[in-house]
Amino acid sequence: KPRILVVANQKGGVGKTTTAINLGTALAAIGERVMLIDLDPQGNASTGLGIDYASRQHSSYDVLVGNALIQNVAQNTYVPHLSIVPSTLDLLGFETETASEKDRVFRLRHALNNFISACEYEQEPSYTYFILDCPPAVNLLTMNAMVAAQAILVPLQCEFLAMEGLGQMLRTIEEVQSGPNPELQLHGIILTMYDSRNKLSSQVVEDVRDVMGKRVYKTVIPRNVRISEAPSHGKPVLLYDYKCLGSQAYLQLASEVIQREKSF
Amino acid sequence: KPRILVVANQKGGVGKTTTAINLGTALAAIGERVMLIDLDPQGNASTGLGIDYASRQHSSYDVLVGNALIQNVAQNTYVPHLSIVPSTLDLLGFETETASEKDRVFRLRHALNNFISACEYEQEPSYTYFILDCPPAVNLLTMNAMVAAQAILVPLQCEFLAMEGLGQMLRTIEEVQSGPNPELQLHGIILTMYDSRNKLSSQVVEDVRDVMGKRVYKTVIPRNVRISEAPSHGKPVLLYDYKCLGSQAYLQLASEVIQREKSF
Ligand SMILES: Nc1ncnc2c1ncn2[C@@H]1O[C@H](COP(=O)(O)OP(=O)(O)OP(=O)(O)O)[C@@H](O)[C@H]1O
Ligand SMILES: Nc1ncnc2c1ncn2[C@@H]1O[C@H](COP(=O)(O)OP(=O)(O)OP(=O)(O)O)[C@@H](O)[C@H]1O
Ligand SMILES: [Mg+2]
Ligand SMILES: [Mg+2]
Repeated sequence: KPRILVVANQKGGVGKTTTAINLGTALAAIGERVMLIDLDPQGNASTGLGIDYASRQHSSYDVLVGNALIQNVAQNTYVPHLSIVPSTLDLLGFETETASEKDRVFRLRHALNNFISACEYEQEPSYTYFILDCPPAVNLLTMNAMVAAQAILVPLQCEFLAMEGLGQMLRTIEEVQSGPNPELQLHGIILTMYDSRNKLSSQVVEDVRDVMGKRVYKTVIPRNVRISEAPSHGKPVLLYDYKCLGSQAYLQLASEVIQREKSF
Repeated sequence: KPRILVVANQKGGVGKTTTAINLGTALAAIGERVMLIDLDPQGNASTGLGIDYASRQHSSYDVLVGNALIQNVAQNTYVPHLSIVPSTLDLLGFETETASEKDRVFRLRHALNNFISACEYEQEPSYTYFILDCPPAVNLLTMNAMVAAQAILVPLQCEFLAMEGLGQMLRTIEEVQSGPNPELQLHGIILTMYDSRNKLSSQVVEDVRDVMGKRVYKTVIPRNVRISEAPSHGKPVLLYDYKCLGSQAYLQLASEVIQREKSF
């Protein structure tokens, strides 16, 4: 059965999209078949994988409102084994357009279940990982992702204000677990944008490890300029500059994620 | 008549809260009476000004749903002339709780108008500036702020992905101008987290100035570790470390904002 992982944190700019793109790329590089689903109206994951606006006629919005099936919307990226359901600004309308619908928080879960069954029925090669990128909010889009997923990865910037939001994120996970998705598990907390010149960074790492213990991945993603340059080339940093510290850290994170997968 | 400025950008982590806090502090430092209104459920502006959770019994949520008046919710900060309407996670419920109300996008505008009239009537000292901090989304909270405000400041991180969101933000401003708030003007775009060691930063500055011209402030806020340390002390960087590059840049920005105010 394929694994559905959601990358979420309502705090903005903490590395959700960068993590979704590069974790997806690393898993694809070792032969897993991965589909990224971009649920952020900003469409940064789609841009970061080189999907320009003109080729997003069909998007995650169409899947959520029931206009299209995942198999008709997913497109290849030039990363082998990695495909994407891109996003557009249409997603901004999803919450109000479905205000009266009872099942609205299950839309993505149902669409994914239908797609997975269709793959089995058609004996198509199935995906082994779905990775869901979320907007910086606890809204219907993020809820859809958390209800569809089996596990959640929470990127956490090594900054004081980002720590403050962690408590809120953990409460939201508990609400989803005691509500629409009891099987959702915390996969782990990823420390991002660690700046070794900044003593605040190491203080945050220490504080978060103290409180969260093993729920924090050992790998820490450093602040690395090559990571922020990669999206302007429409490429994951793993393809843009394989040898840089940023890429090495995401490869290490991927192997740690796979290690943890064994225990789920 | 008091000026109502909104600080917004749906891209996350670009420096909205940092700008709202430090611009507010700088304006207060030169004698203006400033009220900050925190409209982000994360409550980072409230935390950054030292308001702990225990003292947020009354918040911006109560103002928006009509449970309380601004004068009963605003509290002093230890920055002279700067008060704040703090926020709590209650704000997460605002959008669904008012789903059927016609006037929901005008709630903040009406509350501010009532407060300003009450000050005049009671001959209380009036505020000269209101600064509204927004969550990273184009949602009902941000819309309330954009409908209440006379001018908008858009912080823009010197990163490729942040540039992509600028077009969306400008379109949102146009929609508000042709809809509920024709008087909303673009005050300016603030370039933030400029990293002189990173050639991408200077590329972004050049590109944004090419496209946006005079709408971009001359002042560029550098990436500066003292800025990210300040919130953990519950202080604006202007009080935490007056001499650092970050503080100097925000003081320069404040004087540029005041300069522009003369032409509005
Ligand atoms: N480790 C890193 N080092 C340097 N820059 C990084 C790193 N990770 C991400 N960035 C850059 O920081 C910015 C924010 O990252 P990203 O967009 O991935 O965060 P996000 O959480 O997805 O943001 P949003 O909340 O807007 O969705 C981007 O411009 C990205 O290129
Ligand atoms: N010029 C700067 N130099 C260094 N760090 C900064 C700077 N400006 C902001 N920061 C830090 O970067 C992080 C993001 O800034 P901030 O929280 O102000 O952005 P925001 O746009 O309000 O985020 P959100 O979208 O979550 O509301 C914070 O941890 C802040 O302390
Ligand atoms: Mg993102
Ligand atoms: Mg903020």
